[in-house]
Amino acid sequence: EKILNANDQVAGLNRVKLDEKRIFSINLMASPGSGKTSLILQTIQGLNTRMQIGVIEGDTAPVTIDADKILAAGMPAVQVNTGGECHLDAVMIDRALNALPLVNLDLVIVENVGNLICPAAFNLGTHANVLIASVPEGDDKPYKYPNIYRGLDVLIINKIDLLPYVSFNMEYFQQGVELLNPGLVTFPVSCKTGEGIEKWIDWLQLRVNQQK
Amino acid sequence: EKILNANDQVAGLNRVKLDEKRIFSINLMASPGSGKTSLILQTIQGLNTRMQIGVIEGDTAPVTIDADKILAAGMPAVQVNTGGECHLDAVMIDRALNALPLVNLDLVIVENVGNLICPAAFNLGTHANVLIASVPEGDDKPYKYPNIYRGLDVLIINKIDLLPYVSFNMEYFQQGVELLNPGLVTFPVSCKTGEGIEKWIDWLQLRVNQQK
Ligand SMILES: Nc1nc2c(ncn2[C@@H]2O[C@H](COP(=O)(O)OP(=O)(O)OP(=O)(O)O)[C@@H](O)[C@H]2O)c(=O)[nH]1
Ligand SMILES: Nc1nc2c(ncn2[C@@H]2O[C@H](COP(=O)(O)OP(=O)(O)OP(=O)(O)O)[C@@H](O)[C@H]2O)c(=O)[nH]1
Ligand SMILES: [Mg+2]
Ligand SMILES: [Mg+2]
Ligand SMILES: [Zn+2]
Ligand SMILES: [Zn+2]
Repeated sequence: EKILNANDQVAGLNRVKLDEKRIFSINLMASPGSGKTSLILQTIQGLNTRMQIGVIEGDTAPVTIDADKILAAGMPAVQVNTGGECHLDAVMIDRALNALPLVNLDLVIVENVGNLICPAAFNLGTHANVLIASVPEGDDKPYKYPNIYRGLDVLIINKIDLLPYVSFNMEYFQQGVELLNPGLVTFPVSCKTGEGIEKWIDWLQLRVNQQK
Repeated sequence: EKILNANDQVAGLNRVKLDEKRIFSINLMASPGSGKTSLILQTIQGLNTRMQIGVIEGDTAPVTIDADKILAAGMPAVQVNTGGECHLDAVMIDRALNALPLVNLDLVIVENVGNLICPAAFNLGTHANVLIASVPEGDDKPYKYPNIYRGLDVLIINKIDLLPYVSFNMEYFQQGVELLNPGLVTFPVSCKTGEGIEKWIDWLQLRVNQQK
């Protein structure tokens, strides 16, 4: 039987707290500037008439830039300052969940710290792991940063509007993903033009309904 | 008197090793896919008739994708596998320096692991810290990931060819940098078109000459 470390134990408690309220939750990871906040804003815009979305924002510095954008979009947001740590952990999420109006929420999105390495190692208790790969980053990231791809439930390929201006070989990229996580649900999108966002929102809606 | 931690002590030895051979060295940091390897290749192309450049490549996975590109460009390269660690440290650099033909080299470039957070905390013994900020990442990174900006000697703003296609406010970005590191030497470049690379190469050439 697996001896749960302290982080996993708290993650388990977070999951219980979310399941009690029938809230679906995702851990949104990606490198800095790949479009995590932009995707959340597009998601809110597409779903705000159908559900209430709470957002937990993780940053290493005491800034509220991202949380302010979510609040301005009309949804509750909690800013977590990791104090320099390069990832969120389950204890930070436990505290942040207590600061959200869970009783009104259908979906909780955790925007993790921008980092393609450490966040993969810390279970937060959320239901699904979602990674954003950004086209300008290049097509070799699954080969160079494989660990975070292994534990994913969904992959978003963002900034596809930039494909004409960068050298990104989609086939090579997809082959790398397939090696690590065969059959991974993948949504190519542009948070700038809105292309592809609908399919992602449909996937979310389905999971939120299943959680009810 | 500052009690040096073990990493700083080894960093000091690395510096001695480089100074003995009159080699100038830089620690090149940035988030994943910002163009670290592309900048090194542009640098080799611009300087290969004037000097010998050794490269130390850091990656979390056992891949040699970046080192192979450097070798193909005709310069010696050593691939360091950090074993999952999200940054290079001074001990890894000590070992890698031993694997380079230092007696023939004028410049050593360390390509750190793609990460905007942890690499800032580990002194490698190199002479200068260089960060690449990539335009598609957005203009708010100095505000959101301030720590790595504080200890820099040079800032490269890469992928300026993409400025027409992303919302990047150069003034807002520069103001953020100025708050953290007033007067920081900054080179806007495109590793794709070659724009601005010459000024960066001139700066390097000057520092390599001073080290002699
Ligand atoms: N062209 C283009 N730009 C995009 C797209 N999505 C986001 N951006 C831009 O990418 C930059 C970063 O977007 P954010 O949403 O702040 O990224 P993030 O991952 O939340 O960044 P951090 O939280 O700071 O790590 C901004 O300039 C956005 O306007 C897209 O689909 N296409
Ligand atoms: N449009 C454009 N693309 C660039 C530029 N510089 C690099 N790229 C592209 O950006 C992607 C990543 O470049 P790399 O040089 O591999 O970046 P890196 O920082 O070394 O990446 P990692 O080592 O994997 O973290 C590749 O697709 C490059 O072709 C540039 O100036 N303009
Ligand atoms: Mg964000
Ligand atoms: Mg590289
Ligand atoms: Zn970390
Ligand atoms: Zn780290």
